[in-house]
Amino acid sequence: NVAHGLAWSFYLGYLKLVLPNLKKAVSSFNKENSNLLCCEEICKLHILIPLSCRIHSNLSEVDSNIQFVKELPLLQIDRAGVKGRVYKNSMYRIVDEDGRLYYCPVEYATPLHTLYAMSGTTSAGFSSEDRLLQAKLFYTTLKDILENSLDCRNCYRLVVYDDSAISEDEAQNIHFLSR
Amino acid sequence: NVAHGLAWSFYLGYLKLVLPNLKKAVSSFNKENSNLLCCEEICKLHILIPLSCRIHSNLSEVDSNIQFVKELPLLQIDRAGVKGRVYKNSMYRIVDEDGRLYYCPVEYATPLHTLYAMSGTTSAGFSSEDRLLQAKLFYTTLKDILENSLDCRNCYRLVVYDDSAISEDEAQNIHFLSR
Ligand SMILES: Nc1nc(=O)c2ncn([C@@H]3O[C@@H]4COP(=O)(O)O[C@H]5[C@@H](O)[C@H](n6cnc7c(N)ncnc76)O[C@@H]5COP(=O)(O)O[C@@H]3[C@@H]4O)c2[nH]1
Repeated sequence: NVAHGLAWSFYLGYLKLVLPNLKKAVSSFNKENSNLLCCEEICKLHILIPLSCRIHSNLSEVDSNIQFVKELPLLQIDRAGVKGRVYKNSMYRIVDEDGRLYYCPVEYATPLHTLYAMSGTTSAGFSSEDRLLQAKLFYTTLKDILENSLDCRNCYRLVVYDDSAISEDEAQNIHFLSR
Repeated sequence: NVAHGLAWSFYLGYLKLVLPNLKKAVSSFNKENSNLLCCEEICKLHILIPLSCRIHSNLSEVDSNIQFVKELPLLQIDRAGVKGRVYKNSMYRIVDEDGRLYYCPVEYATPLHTLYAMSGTTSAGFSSEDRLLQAKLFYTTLKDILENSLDCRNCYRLVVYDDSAISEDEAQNIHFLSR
């Protein structure tokens, strides 16, 4: 089924390439930016998985407690005929409900965009009821794959949340500030 | 099944973004490089689909008649929390069997890499017999999607070939030089 293939593709075609490189990218970010990221926990890629599959291009628009800081150093790899394909991650500053500051790389799981768009296209043969089921399956498959991957150990945090019940903004706020 | 989701993800997450922008990218490439690309036909993205799913990172290594020229102007989009995500394509110069020169952007369909890698990982639950079937399904699904897409009309060429029977180099040579 669709979610199984998308989870494997997300791992084989992206996370397996960028996560092992993340520590290096964060430490050179630190040198350039007077050691913003102090502790181990926050140089993990925080991968957001909203079960509604609604993903936004810009995180700061969804929740004002999350501000874009800067991009991490780029990773460039010759891949499938594209010379120097670019992989980049964005660093964010997050204020939690107690006013504490965190810095960490955050992004949505890109394949959720595919699930959302497919459920909106009749020829893709995929209903919105399927969407919730596929989103859960994507999460559990990805979790299994990453737990068995030595390369990616301690480099990521999957943040799954159910935002289908309440409005967009509340979901994001409740979720992010409860970190 | 896997190929269906990967074809939709390739279209929704990539081709739908880059193909409509390709004409603009090629015309600004032309201004900077004294009009290398003269005719309409060759500013199409040539997407290679070897049914063996064996894809290479570097095209010039596979067939010396194909040489990397330069990258096209970048496309940057805020996407899923990554600010300014980069999409780039590589321009190649191809010599055909009559010695004629062509210039065009070429790359493999990256999802084939996922199919190849999944068939090599036991926990992905996908055998190498499945691979050929899935590759064909990927091609037919992608072809249908693109034929129904107004945005991408005349911006691409799907180049499918069966390289499973003969050795790597021959397949590439026979295929590319018969353009
Ligand atoms: N956040 C993020 N940043 C990235 O750089 C990135 N690159 C890939 N992915 C996601 O990992 C998975 C595997 O990628 P693959 O390259 O095999 O398939 C990709 C690839 O076939 C094609 N594609 C996307 N971006 C590019 C690109 N820049 N160059 C060439 N092909 C691309 O379209 C597919 C779907 O892309 P996304 O829908 O962005 O999600 C992908 C996918 O879920 C990324 N996710």
